[in-house]
Amino acid sequence: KNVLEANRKLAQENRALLQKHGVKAIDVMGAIGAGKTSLIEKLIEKLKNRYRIAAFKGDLTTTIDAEMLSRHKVEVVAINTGKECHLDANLVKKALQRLKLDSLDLLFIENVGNLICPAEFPLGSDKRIVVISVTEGPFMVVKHPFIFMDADVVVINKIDLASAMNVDVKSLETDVKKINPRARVVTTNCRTGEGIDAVMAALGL
Amino acid sequence: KNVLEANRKLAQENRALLQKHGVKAIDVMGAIGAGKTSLIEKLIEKLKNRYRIAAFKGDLTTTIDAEMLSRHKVEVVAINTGKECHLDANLVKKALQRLKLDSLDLLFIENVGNLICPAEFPLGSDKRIVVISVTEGPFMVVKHPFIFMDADVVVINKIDLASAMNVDVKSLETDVKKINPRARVVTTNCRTGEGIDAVMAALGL
Ligand SMILES: Nc1nc2c(ncn2[C@@H]2O[C@H](COP(=O)(O)OP(=O)(O)OP(=O)(O)O)[C@@H](O)[C@H]2O)c(=O)[nH]1
Ligand SMILES: Nc1nc2c(ncn2[C@@H]2O[C@H](COP(=O)(O)OP(=O)(O)OP(=O)(O)O)[C@@H](O)[C@H]2O)c(=O)[nH]1
Ligand SMILES: [Mg+2]
Ligand SMILES: [Mg+2]
Ligand SMILES: [Zn+2]
Ligand SMILES: [Zn+2]
Repeated sequence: KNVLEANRKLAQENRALLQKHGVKAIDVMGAIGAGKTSLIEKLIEKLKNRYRIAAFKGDLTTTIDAEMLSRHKVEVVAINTGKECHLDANLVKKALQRLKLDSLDLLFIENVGNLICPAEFPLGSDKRIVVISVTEGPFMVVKHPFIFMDADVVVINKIDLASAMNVDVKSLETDVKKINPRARVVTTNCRTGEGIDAVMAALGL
Repeated sequence: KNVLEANRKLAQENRALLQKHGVKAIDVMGAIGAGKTSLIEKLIEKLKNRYRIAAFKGDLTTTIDAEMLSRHKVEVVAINTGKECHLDANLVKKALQRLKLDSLDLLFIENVGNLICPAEFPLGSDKRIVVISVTEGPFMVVKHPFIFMDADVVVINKIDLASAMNVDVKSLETDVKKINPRARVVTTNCRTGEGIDAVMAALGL
């Protein structure tokens, strides 16, 4: 559709702008409550001594996540998505205008909790992460193939609850590799920080 | 927008058709992996000796949930939603044409896992349930007010994991009542069936 095509063009413009200013952007997608904010928090804690970081958070009405992230003394832009169920390149373009890109190295973009639409709306980032949680059950990957096809890194979170959920983490990993052999899969506990070093390595950070 | 208005009209037509044939329809919405299918399964087990039941399941590509539900010997229509992130009244209208409505009393409609869009797309059901899981964290209700505004029943599921998640179930319940004082809130474990009788009572079944 025209909407998707227009978005793709804007995404390319965003990408060019970010690259021109040497800012690496990472699009963090995932299911509702899967651990996107917790993951970004843990990454910020580990990386802020090496990178100058900013973050975007797309949300309907609240700024809960944006406030949580800004406690880490990084610049945060809360993007009001209205009733949209995904971020788009236009919203990101406007948010980029609020940053001093020359004084940044790394930008985390937390997408709206959704395993469907973000797959169709690239934002112009360098890397795309998808976060799923073992608490969603064993079929999360096979039910949503499209979002995993474009993922650079897939994070399987809340592994501390895998046995309570009776979910086989290895088989979720296999499901990802079948859909996207080049995706790097990392298992994490984003509360304790277990697995975060591996996420950083997978992102090349 | 025109799309929303057109959907509302079709929803009213669906509602009229269901009422004409004496079929009660229940729209089961909720986050990805929150427990929608498990809830419907448990309700079918308890109700199929008293009601003639059918179910719809909206999904992208797989028929995992539809197959799971049909094991209970009820008629199931798997609705292929393509890349749509919500069911709409038109898809439901077409699916209704595949049922012999005169030989049914109760229809469960499992929506796509999404706490945003289904709020804007009524389907023509009598009752709307929203299922959330404690594993999504403590802010699930306040972050998605619109879907709770229209809910008749809110199910807070996976209470067996509430202490592992450090989530206060009572405070989630308070969040719902603030947004929608008339919603009936029930806490459940949809694996064991704990709370299912209360869900039935809340639905008037
Ligand atoms: N047990 C456990 N809880 C976790 C883990 N990671 C995050 N959580 C908790 O899960 C809940 C949701 O985490 P968030 O980081 O807010 O998830 P999110 O994907 O950003 O959620 P939304 O932005 O609301 O879609 C919070 O209560 C977290 O503390 C984990 O590895 N294990
Ligand atoms: N521990 C626990 N697990 C549950 C509970 N209810 C459901 N589950 C599990 O949670 C996973 C997801 O449940 P489903 O019923 O498939 O959830 P859903 O909302 O239909 O998921 P989608 O249709 O894929 O969005 C499954 O592995 C269930 O067995 C519960 O109360 N406690
Ligand atoms: Mg978040
Ligand atoms: Mg389901
Ligand atoms: Zn969407
Ligand atoms: Zn949507």
